Amino acid sequence: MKLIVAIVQDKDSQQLQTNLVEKDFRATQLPSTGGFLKAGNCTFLIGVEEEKVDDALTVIKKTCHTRSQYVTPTFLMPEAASSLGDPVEVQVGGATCFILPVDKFVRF
Amino acid sequence: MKLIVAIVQDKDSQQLQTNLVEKDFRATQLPSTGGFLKAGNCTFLIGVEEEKVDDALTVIKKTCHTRSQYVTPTFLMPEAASSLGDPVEVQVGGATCFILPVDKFVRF
Amino acid sequence: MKLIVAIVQDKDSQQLQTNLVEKDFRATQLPSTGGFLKAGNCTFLIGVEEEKVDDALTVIKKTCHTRSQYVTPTFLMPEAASSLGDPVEVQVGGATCFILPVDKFVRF
Ligand SMILES: Nc1ncnc2c1ncn2[C@@H]1O[C@@H]2COP(=O)(O)O[C@H]3[C@@H](O)[C@H](n4cnc5c(N)ncnc54)O[C@@H]3COP(=O)(O)O[C@H]2[C@H]1O
Ligand SMILES: Nc1ncnc2c1ncn2[C@@H]1O[C@@H]2COP(=O)(O)O[C@H]3[C@@H](O)[C@H](n4cnc5c(N)ncnc54)O[C@@H]3COP(=O)(O)O[C@H]2[C@H]1O
Ligand SMILES: Nc1ncnc2c1ncn2[C@@H]1O[C@@H]2COP(=O)(O)O[C@H]3[C@@H](O)[C@H](n4cnc5c(N)ncnc54)O[C@@H]3COP(=O)(O)O[C@H]2[C@H]1O
Repeated sequence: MKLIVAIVQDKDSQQLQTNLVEKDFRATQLPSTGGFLKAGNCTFLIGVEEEKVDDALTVIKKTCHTRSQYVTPTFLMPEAASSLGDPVEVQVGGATCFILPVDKFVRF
Repeated sequence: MKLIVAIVQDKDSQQLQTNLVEKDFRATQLPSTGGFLKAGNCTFLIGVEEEKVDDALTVIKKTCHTRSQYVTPTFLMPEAASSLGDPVEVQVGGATCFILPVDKFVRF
Repeated sequence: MKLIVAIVQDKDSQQLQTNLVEKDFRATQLPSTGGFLKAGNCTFLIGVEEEKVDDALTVIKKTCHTRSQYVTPTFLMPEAASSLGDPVEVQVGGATCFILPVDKFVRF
């Protein structure tokens, strides 16, 4: 058993959940916030058998998309003079995934 | 040190917290949502010494109960014709627990 | 790659996020609740290269502060007679950190 911790954009979370159920993966969603852009995102916990990890990652890869986000520099660096002006483009990835080892899995 | 990640039903979370404190376990609760039934549930993070993991699991087992939930099939498969009719019984377990290895534990 | 799970007080979470970005660490925040005092706190997920774990812990240590909190004993032990009276001081630490091993790290 492995635990996949996948941080995805809110816009993809519903579709990801649907696609995971379709492929018979179980998952739990936790509301979260990105540290840099401070935008709401979604952290999935997906417990899967070791031999199924790559299949689950394929579902995530196919469902979650990279997007551009425009932010004003003063948002990122509040102490900078507001004269920095034009918005800056930031690429937000589709998913950031940590695959964690699991010593034991128990259901009651 | 091990980190227990336990997903339990909302209905049991308060009692579980009380029972953990009684047995001198420390815990943190995170709001979460079940992937399949989309109902609110609760994810506990419980850091325990390795030799105490089984005691903590016993507290969870005694406190968290399996329940039946009735859902209409169209909820589960929105694309299916609503003529599927009668609600379906789904068993929701008391707790789903992942015991994770911890390389290092630090308190400031 | 390691995953740091750090539970910090709400009061320090914004400053911690700023200090992490300054040192070029990436992080995700999840809202959480302390099991004992039932006060809102904040759980950070910080994925870092193994050789940077100590630097990240230093940022956390410098930013997050221990504080005292006064609670009435009846809050802690509702079944006790309210005659217990005077508030009790509880020390809440700056941060509780679990450093978890990561089998695989993937970004899409
Ligand atoms: N210090 C910095 N300097 C310049 N650009 C920066 C930056 N920190 C983040 N970014 C950029 O901003 C995007 C959004 O980051 P945010 O922290 O809001 O939202 C992040 C965060 O919630 C999570 N995340 C990414 N890496 C993480 C890590 N190592 N540990 C924990 N969470 C991570 O995944 C979300 C998307 O990350 P992604 O890398 O695709 O996309 C990132 C990245 O392109
Ligand atoms: N694809 C599917 N087909 C048919 N029936 C399905 C199904 N997925 C889930 N169920 C059933 O629905 C119940 C509720 O699942 P839900 O995903 O809402 O809520 C789940 C989810 O939040 C979490 N969970 C369970 N297994 C997990 C895993 N491997 N990884 C992450 N979270 C898991 O624990 C909650 C309770 O799970 P439990 O297994 O006791 O109970 C499950 C199970 O009996
Ligand atoms: N059974 C008990 N008897 C007497 N005093 C108790 C106690 N449980 C907790 N305390 C005290 O109350 C403070 C707040 O605990 P709380 O559970 O609300 O909030 C905790 C909890 O959310 C989290 N935490 C601490 N240890 C943990 C662990 N082993 N596993 C998971 N979360 C933990 O970090 C927060 C701060 O913990 P910290 O130890 O600095 O500070 C703790 C501790 O000083």
